[in-house]
Amino acid sequence: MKKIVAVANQKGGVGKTTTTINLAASLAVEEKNVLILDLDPQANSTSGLGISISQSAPSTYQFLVGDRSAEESIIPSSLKYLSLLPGSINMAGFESEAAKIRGSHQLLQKKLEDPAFEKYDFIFLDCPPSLGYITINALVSAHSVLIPVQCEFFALEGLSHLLKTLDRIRKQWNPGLNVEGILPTMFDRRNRLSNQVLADLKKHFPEMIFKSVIPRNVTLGEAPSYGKPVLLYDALSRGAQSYLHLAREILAYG
Amino acid sequence: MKKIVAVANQKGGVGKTTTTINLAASLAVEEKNVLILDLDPQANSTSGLGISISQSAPSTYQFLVGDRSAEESIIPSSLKYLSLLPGSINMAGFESEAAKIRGSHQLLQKKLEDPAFEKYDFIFLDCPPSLGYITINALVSAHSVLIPVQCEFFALEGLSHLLKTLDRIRKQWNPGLNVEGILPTMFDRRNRLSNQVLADLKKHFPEMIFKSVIPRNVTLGEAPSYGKPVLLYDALSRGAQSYLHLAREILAYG
Ligand SMILES: Nc1ncnc2c1ncn2[C@@H]1O[C@H](COP(=O)(O)OP(=O)(O)OP(=O)(O)O)[C@@H](O)[C@H]1O
Ligand SMILES: Nc1ncnc2c1ncn2[C@@H]1O[C@H](COP(=O)(O)OP(=O)(O)OP(=O)(O)O)[C@@H](O)[C@H]1O
Ligand SMILES: [Mg+2]
Ligand SMILES: [Mg+2]
Repeated sequence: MKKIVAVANQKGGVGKTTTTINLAASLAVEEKNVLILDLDPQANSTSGLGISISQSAPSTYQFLVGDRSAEESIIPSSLKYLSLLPGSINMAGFESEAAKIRGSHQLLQKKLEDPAFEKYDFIFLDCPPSLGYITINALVSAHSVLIPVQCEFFALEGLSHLLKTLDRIRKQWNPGLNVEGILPTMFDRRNRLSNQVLADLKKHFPEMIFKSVIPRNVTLGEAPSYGKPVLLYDALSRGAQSYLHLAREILAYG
Repeated sequence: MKKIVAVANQKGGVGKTTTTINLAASLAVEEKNVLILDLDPQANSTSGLGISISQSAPSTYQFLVGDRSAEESIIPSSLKYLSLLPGSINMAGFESEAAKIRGSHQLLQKKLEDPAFEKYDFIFLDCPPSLGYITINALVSAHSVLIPVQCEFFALEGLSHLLKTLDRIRKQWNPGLNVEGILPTMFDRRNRLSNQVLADLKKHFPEMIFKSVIPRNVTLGEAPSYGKPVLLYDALSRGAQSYLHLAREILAYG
């Protein structure tokens, strides 16, 4: 039974793509069949896996609004159990086009009903840094949402607005939408503010926060420049270990 | 003669807000009359200056689409020569509403023609992490655009797309739009990737890159949690010094 997880936060640069790539890779090495849908026009999940596609190649945009099927759009990655539906810059057009299409909030939800997706254990939706039509489509389609939160001042601010948006999505389109968890990212244990933000997250969202905390670790920034998940770049690093722990935590809770 | 500078990059978390607040503050202590327009629905420039406004208070959204004037919307900050037109979450509605308004690309440009803005030497437009209607309005209204680029792999990727977007804006709405400069941010001299990205920026964009480089510095993350520009939080820090240098560089080139 496939589990669709949206990775979302309208605050920019909090680790949505880094979490999508590395959590998906960590689950793939546990032999879960995992698919990443790169919904961000920046297509960082695609380039972070070392994949570059031509403008005319099948991508999430054509899959969503065009006539490309899942079968012809999904491509393999460097890991046996990890596949990708690549993103492209074309997706930037979706935001303004969707405003004029009827039922535009449920486009992705309908497309994900295709039987071709049933073979996956997890489908991760990497979202852009906004709460526009792309992210709304992801939240409408998802069983749960994973919220990376950088351990910095500005990152805490937007969290309550995101949780309110989830309430709206539940009421209007997706009553079963859960929070997979709040994931503290770029945590620096030597930094007072970092510790304060983590303490605040534990205090205000005790039942939502993951036990796993992702440290600020240089390998997480370097790995995408080699087109690899951190697991294939430096498996012993704290960055790689922290995502393996997160994958184990998610599998344990089921 | 007022100079309108958009601070933009669709990549999230690269230091747009941090640059807006601290460059504006550095110019204000040089006794330039500076205004910040917080165009981001996250309203981080507003909270980063320690300002919180009620839902009904005048904000950029009402100024842009409602009937609030500049005079009644602009508020003082903790620095004599720095003022703010505060942001609010209402701005999130602008993206979908603008798609239906005629001439929606030039709404801000028209509003900035108000004589109330003539008294400012610099007006900074803090943009959200996308190239939607909000950022397009900023680019159409601006004399120049300042592009913060984090010294990380993903941040380089989106730069060529942003520069292409600027070309489109020049052709369609704003022929005089210049690049104020590309500003390397969060530079860590001990980090190989950071040095490589900086070297790449210098090689590919030699005539656009600033001499000033903003280092990764903990005070830049801490200052907004005290509602202060870094200059008022820790003036001797490398973070504060780097933005003072940037202000001097911009004033020298004129
Ligand atoms: N734990 C970490 N330690 C060090 N660097 C990290 C970590 N997580 C992410 N990074 C780096 O920080 C930057 C931002 O991360 P990422 O791009 O994954 O965030 P995002 O939320 O997907 O951004 P956007 O909002 O633009 O989509 C990237 O350059 C990434 O390599
Ligand atoms: N030079 C720096 N050194 C250390 N931390 C920094 C630096 N510049 C910014 N930061 C921190 O990094 C985070 C991202 O910066 P900021 O919010 O200014 O980026 P942004 O581009 O405005 O993000 P968004 O895309 O969400 O608008 C913030 O928590 C900020 O405090
Ligand atoms: Mg991303
Ligand atoms: Mg910002």
